[in-house]
Amino acid sequence: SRLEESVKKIVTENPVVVYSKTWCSYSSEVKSLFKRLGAEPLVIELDQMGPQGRQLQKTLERLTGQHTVPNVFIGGKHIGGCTDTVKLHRKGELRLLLSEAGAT
Amino acid sequence: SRLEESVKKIVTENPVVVYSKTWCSYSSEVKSLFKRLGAEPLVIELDQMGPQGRQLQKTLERLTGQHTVPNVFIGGKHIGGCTDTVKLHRKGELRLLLSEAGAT
Ligand SMILES: N[C@@H](CCC(=O)N[C@@H](CS)C(=O)NCC(=O)O)C(=O)O
Ligand SMILES: N[C@@H](CCC(=O)N[C@@H](CS)C(=O)NCC(=O)O)C(=O)O
Ligand code: FES
Repeated sequence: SRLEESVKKIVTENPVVVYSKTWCSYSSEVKSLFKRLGAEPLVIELDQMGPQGRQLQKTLERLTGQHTVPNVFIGGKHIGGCTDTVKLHRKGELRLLLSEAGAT
Repeated sequence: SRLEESVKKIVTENPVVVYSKTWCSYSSEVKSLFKRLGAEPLVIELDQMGPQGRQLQKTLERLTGQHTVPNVFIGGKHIGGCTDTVKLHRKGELRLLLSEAGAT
């Protein structure tokens, strides 16, 4: 669909993309982890887009199998949520992924 | 108001009370921390009560100054949110509060 194509385009053209909700602490945590690592993620706040936000969340679920926020992509690859991103960081793999994607 | 009285009654009659939202990971984190410590909190899911949930959240804001979830009480005392509760645990003070309140 058109929406799926636009998500694919956004996640391949931007090194780090976070689909988020403004009032969600897990979304804030992952956004601030990226900032601490020197990466400036493209953040899309699903709750600030009216009905399109819900449509977009359904599209993300179709594309990734994940209906929850935050929904994180690095270098066009689907990473998962907050706990997935933090686990990668603890294992020392996040910095590598960010530099390979040209985010840092 | 009647709602304020009912909140005061609930938090004094139950050793641990957590006002939560079912889909919020910070709410889940604080609920599982209490379970791990052997306390069975009274959990009130604000998103499962229809319009009363929003009313209740406003009442909690008036009583505690906190509009966010999770909203935690131990022994009738307002503790705060997830990060406040985790901080108390890290300092070794949460177990004491729970046993003093008769939760463990
Ligand atoms: N482990 C996941 C949890 C994600 C999660 O449960 N997110 C919540 C908000 S914190 C959500 O989107 N809930 C909506 C739902 O469950 O329908 C992560 O770390 O991102
Ligand atoms: N530091 C607080 C954060 C609480 C918080 O921001 N909760 C969010 C959900 S995770 C909330 O209630 N957001 C609603 C809002 O900001 O209006 C805690 O640990 O509980
Ligand atoms: S809504 Fe509470 S952590 Fe996401």
